[in-house]
Amino acid sequence: EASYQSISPSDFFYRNREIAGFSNPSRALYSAVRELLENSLDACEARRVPPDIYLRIREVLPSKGEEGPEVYSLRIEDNGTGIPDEYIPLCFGKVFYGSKYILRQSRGTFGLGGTITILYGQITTHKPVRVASSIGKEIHEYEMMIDIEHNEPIVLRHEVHENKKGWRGTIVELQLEGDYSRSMNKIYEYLKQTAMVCPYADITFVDPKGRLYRFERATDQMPPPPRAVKPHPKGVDVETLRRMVASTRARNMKAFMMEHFQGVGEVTAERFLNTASIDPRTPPGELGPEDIVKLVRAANDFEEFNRPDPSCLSPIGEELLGMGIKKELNLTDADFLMAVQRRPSTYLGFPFIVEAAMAHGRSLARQGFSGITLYRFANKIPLLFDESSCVIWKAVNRNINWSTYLVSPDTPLVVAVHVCSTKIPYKSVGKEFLADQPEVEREITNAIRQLARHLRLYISRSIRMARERRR
Amino acid sequence: EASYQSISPSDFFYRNREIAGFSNPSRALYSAVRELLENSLDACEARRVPPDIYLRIREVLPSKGEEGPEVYSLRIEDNGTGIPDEYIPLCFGKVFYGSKYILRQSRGTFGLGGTITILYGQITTHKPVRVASSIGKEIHEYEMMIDIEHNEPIVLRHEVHENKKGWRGTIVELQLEGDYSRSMNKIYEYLKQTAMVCPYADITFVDPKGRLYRFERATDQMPPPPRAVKPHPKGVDVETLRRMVASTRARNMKAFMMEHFQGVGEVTAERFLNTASIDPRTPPGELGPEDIVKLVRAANDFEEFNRPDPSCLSPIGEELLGMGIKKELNLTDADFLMAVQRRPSTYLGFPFIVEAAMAHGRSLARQGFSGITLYRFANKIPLLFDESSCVIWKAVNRNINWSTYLVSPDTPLVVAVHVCSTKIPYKSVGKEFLADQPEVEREITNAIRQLARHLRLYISRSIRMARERRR
Ligand SMILES: Nc1ncnc2c1ncn2[C@@H]1O[C@H](COP(=O)(O)OP(=O)(O)OP(=O)(O)O)[C@@H](O)[C@H]1O
Ligand SMILES: Nc1ncnc2c1ncn2[C@@H]1O[C@H](COP(=O)(O)OP(=O)(O)OP(=O)(O)O)[C@@H](O)[C@H]1O
Ligand SMILES: [Mg+2]
Ligand SMILES: [Mg+2]
Repeated sequence: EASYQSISPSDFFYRNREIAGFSNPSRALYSAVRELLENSLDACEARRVPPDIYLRIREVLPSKGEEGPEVYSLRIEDNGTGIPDEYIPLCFGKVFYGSKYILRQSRGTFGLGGTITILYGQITTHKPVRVASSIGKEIHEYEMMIDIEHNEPIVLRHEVHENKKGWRGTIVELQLEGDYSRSMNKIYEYLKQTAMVCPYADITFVDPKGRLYRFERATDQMPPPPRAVKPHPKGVDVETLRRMVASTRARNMKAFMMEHFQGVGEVTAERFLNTASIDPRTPPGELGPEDIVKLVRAANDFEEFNRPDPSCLSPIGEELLGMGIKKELNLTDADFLMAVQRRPSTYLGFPFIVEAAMAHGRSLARQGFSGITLYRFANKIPLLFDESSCVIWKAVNRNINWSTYLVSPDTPLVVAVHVCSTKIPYKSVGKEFLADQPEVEREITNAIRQLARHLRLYISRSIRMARERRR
Repeated sequence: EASYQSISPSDFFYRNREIAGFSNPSRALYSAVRELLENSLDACEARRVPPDIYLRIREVLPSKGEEGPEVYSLRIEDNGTGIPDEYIPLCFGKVFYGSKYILRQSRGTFGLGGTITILYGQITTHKPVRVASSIGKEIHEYEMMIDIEHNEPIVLRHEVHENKKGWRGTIVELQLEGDYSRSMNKIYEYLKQTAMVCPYADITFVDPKGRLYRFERATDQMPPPPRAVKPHPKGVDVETLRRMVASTRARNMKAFMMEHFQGVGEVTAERFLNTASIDPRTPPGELGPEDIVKLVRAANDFEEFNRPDPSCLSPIGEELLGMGIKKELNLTDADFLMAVQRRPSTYLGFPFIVEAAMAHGRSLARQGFSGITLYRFANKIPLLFDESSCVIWKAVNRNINWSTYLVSPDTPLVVAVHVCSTKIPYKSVGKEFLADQPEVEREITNAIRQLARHLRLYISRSIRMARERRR
């Protein structure tokens, strides 16, 4: 006899938390750090201030011998936007809740990373999370847990403090089971690669052994922020269009097209509607289901829309990317270092930009680099796992004939690839690798070839100079 | 100014449907077929009858030239348990709803596959889905859509029909955008591999070109069905234990342990509670949060629990697996064919069984097989994508020194690996590849070595016989 039931989103990710990156204590500690750090960086960039981030992991319960679980206290503090007090419990206590469901590039996208982190801490320690935040006025401090069965926060304590120094930002402190010795390399690598693509961020990390790691900012200069944009007609489907039609105040379909989509002017709206055999004067409320389908099909075929507006994106920029890599890889001016930013492109109606950088030379050789070391980034998030499943790795390893660029299997070469988009083609909610979108793959491949041509000049010149020295 | 909102589970998978396998029309058509077929097979096995499944894909809208979308009507009919009428709309119209949230092996596990299939059809065609089902009494027919913003079904029509023939089963019919020419190979492969591990299933498939594919059953014999079991103490965490304590009627902790967990007798319960420093006579309601944490920690360390009960599993069986492979690969008795079922094992408190089979010989060579062809299965589901990300592929390609078994790079060799568990370590909700769980990897590796040793005998004998023939 089958018994039917529904479960809440938090219950789903509780039962399947490995899908979100919380598969075992060492991986969970890494995922907790990355989810919280990504939230803090998003908040600082939203506030347009260079991020100052303090991260501390402290042992709470020393492992008794080999078997006992290691419990850590994890604390992160940022100078970001803060969260308005009425939303604080929901932001951390509800899965599928957040401020990043809009059409603008940010690290966060799913509305679950922070909550799953809190959830994991709760189910391994039964301890509440403490969140303090201020948007500039008072400081609100919450002690809370998650009602996992109902996907709702449980507020245990809420205090309001005066904010004499006018602090603005967020502090999150939780306890969770982890395995620092197993995750420390990945955590350090994550912080270092974050510094590589955010050279304007200042990150301080104190680990359980009391060691202090400081990633100082190399500059105060930040990339221009992304702006929220309206959707592009190309990416629209029946559900999106149906919702727009249901909620629009536009009096006719021509005004509707111009109002709800980006880059649709009067002429384009008229031409498009005529292609779709819809009278531009039709009130939106009179569209039937078949009309909606007709419009979606016509939008996907229509070739005269403007290209998607890339102002919703915020790439790193060639200068900042080069600066970050030079600093984190200890390069000198004698090394080869070049960064390139491709022009905006699109896939499935979503704009994206590929940036890539390459570094090669004696500084790398001296640090033990040998062969290609690939750094992958998506919306400025370092991707550290599942490399061989990622389209970036596929492009680097299968689409490039490296020997034609004078690169041999032990040439010390760093390749960094950054994809930014309002919709990163993640293959799973764990944000570790990207799916094989053809347009994205093509842009990555072309970016690498562009850099590799310059690398070839450098290598052939080094070979030539080495020969001359030998004579 | 950040704007905070929550979205429903269906809205989440609408926006991120590529994570569930609905990334593009050809992949979506494949995913629709597999999700519906897996539901039908689960239902037939739950009813303990050999599955009779009719699958038909018909073109509805021929693509106009190269660009137009191709719309298909997809219909599947099974002789499974059927669905009680009051649950039909929820089963297909609500994400995170179903009958498979219990501790018993089945293909379905997340409560979303069927619903996302309906959702994808709806957002690409605006057409409702038709579901007819009977648990043996009347036949209930629904025409419905999904309210994606609220994760609720919208029933457009509900008719009750007399069931003169006493039919029992389910019919699902929907329209969706697809690309059959691009997905036909994968769809065919999926059906063929399903037949390999379910030789008791009879599957008829009519494709858009009107071609009929029939996978006849090789036997009526089915593996023993899995039984739902209580959780094992080893896998328990704070949240699970907290829920049990909150809802238990047991009068004391000793009765609680015996009542709620599998394989815990009186002596074990007493010993365990003493190890956890909890008085066995304590009423469960008196446990505080620290006691719950203490119990979870103690349960993970305690070594005297019985091994997890594998009666919640339903492996294929060596005989059926061999039968299915022989039939689908057209093997003869002269070929090498061997199947092995490992003893039950566990990871993280969940029981699992690895089964593997190997085939080699002239029949494979004649069909063009060359090198290792790997077939991967999880809970009898064929896994066709992301091979190199899967722990099964890792075991086959990195943990086995094939040359020592006389296997060379062009030896025609089929390796089939099946993992069954109440918790398959899927890395994503798309169910295509398994995470590197060490215990699972070890069992797969050992199963393959076990078969490879026998393969070596066969190959060395063939070599010897070939030499003798040459003299
Ligand atoms: N440090 C922070 N500063 C400001 N706002 C924050 C901070 N951390 C979380 N938030 C808010 O909480 C919301 C939920 O965070 P959460 O990490 O769960 O999801 P997300 O970041 O939106 O998406 P993702 O799951 O992809 O990370 C965010 O959208 C943001 O509005
Ligand atoms: N053909 C069918 N016969 C009987 N019951 C069915 C059938 N199809 C779906 N169901 C019921 O509908 C529920 C929901 O199906 P759905 O595919 O959405 O989720 P699931 O199979 O439980 O999990 P998963 O997402 O892993 O497939 C199932 O649990 C099952 O009870
Ligand atoms: Mg986040
Ligand atoms: Mg299913």
